[in-house]
Amino acid sequence: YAFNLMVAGESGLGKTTFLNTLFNAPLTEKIAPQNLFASKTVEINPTTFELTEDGVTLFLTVIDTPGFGDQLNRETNFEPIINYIEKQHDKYLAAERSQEIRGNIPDTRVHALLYFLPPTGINRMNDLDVEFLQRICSKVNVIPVIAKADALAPEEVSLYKKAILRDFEQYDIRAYPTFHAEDREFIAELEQHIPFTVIGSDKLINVNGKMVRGRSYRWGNVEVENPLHCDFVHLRELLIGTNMQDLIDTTHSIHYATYRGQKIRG
Amino acid sequence: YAFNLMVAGESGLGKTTFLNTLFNAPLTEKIAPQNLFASKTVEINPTTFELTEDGVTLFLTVIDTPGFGDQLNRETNFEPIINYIEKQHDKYLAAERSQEIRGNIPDTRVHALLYFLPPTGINRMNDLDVEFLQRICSKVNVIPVIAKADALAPEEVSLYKKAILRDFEQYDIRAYPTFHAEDREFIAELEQHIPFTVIGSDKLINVNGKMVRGRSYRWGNVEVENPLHCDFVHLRELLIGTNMQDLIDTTHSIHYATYRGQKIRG
Ligand SMILES: Nc1nc2c(ncn2[C@@H]2O[C@H](COP(=O)(O)OP(=O)(O)O)[C@@H](O)[C@H]2O)c(=O)[nH]1
Ligand SMILES: Nc1nc2c(ncn2[C@@H]2O[C@H](COP(=O)(O)OP(=O)(O)O)[C@@H](O)[C@H]2O)c(=O)[nH]1
Repeated sequence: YAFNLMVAGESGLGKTTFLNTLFNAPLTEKIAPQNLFASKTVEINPTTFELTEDGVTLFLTVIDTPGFGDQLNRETNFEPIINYIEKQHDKYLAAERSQEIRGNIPDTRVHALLYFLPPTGINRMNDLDVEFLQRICSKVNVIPVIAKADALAPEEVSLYKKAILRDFEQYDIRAYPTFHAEDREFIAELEQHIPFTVIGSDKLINVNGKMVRGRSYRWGNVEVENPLHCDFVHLRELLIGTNMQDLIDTTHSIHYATYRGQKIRG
Repeated sequence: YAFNLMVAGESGLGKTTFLNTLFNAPLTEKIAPQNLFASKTVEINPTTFELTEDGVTLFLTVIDTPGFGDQLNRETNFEPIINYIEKQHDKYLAAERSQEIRGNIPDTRVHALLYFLPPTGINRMNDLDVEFLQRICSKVNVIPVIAKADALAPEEVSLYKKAILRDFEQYDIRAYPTFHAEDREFIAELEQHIPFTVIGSDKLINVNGKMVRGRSYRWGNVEVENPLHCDFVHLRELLIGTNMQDLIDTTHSIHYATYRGQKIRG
């Protein structure tokens, strides 16, 4: 059971913290960002973790992309990511052609790209995000999320979500699950929340006597798993609960198929 | 009495909101950012307001710089700003040379540049901010602030401030009031808080029966003027209270003098 999850977005949007929160496991020591220096280019860092729950083992490969958005000139940010994604398709194609049985081919293809949008709250997406999403959404399942959503007041969240969805439409950005999802059973309900807002935390805080994941401010406590505070529980449900298999399947039936078709036609 | 304040920093960091909060006046209609489209270049937008309080009239010119940090390739972001600053020095120099009495020369020189840093909380500044501040701090009084500080928990604020000050030192970034301030009477006390954290709000919220500037979240109410929530009151004290005259004077005695010296030497 292998799931390959890429994360991208500017530094400091809480990507590493979010991953630790999602898998309820301190992955930080292995994928801790090297924050002391800005990267001159985007690095591709795949790290594989073995997570066992109820006797089921998941080989989770997290692909971090430190350096994205960091440079003064960000025009070369997309290539390393696109190259990595396509290279995994090439590997799979080569294995298929060498007559490997499908079940035996190790699947390193990126099953989902979690893309972190900054919580600016203004009524348009920024150039970097638009251009990247336009280019990448036809190559991989992209799930955009609004990072650090504790910086957005309730009315700002709904305005910002509307602005983002309007920009997705205008710029032809096809995000999962609206696009590509073949298992639509839970999609209608989940779609009410997209783009999902996320808040992440390495810490446990005391809320009404219970220790929960959250952030403690002088003016109050933010709870990661409180659906009134952010959409974390819905995103987790999608990623790990209902749609993980669909993300894996559609990577093969849609994105890999498209890539393979382009390669064959030459 | 003329004060010329420039603001810069990426879109969506709350610059316009902050200005409205600072001057307790809805300047928004005049300097509302055109958020629907990302600028291809940095624009320089000076707007002059007449603010009268206790019979004293202040001609406040706010110079907004929409487009800063917005583009994929941000290498040309600095030129429009540097050109504007130097052009005002040129204007003043020309007036001086035409034998105008100093008191009669209209002073359009930028007295302070309020630079907004994103609340990433990571332990380094980003390339754009470092390179811009390095270039600009020898030309104008720069006051860096940490924007949207309600995204930072108390311990994150102190770590981030330390990281920023360490980077200022490492990259030779000279910020006001530590550098350039000639009126040092209140500086020692204000320096305990730099870089100032700011939170801005157009709205009034009810806190213990009082209507105050703030942001209302589901988990609590943030108060702009509560020193436990951010350093807004200290920054306001510096800018409008104790050091406005010093910002004007040092622009003439330090930055203009430096520029004039370079022009004369040729
Ligand atoms: N306000 C806020 N801060 C967060 C959140 N998640 C993480 N942070 C903080 O943001 C900083 C950067 O987080 P990190 O996970 O390293 O970001 P990355 O560079 O995107 O991997 C850390 O100080 C985190 O504690 C969040 O949901 N809200
Ligand atoms: N979390 C937070 N949001 C803010 C703050 N100040 C403004 N905002 C919101 O951020 C968004 C952008 O603000 P704006 O002033 O237009 O940013 P500008 O592009 O830098 O001028 C608006 O939705 C504001 O309500 C703040 O201090 N904290």
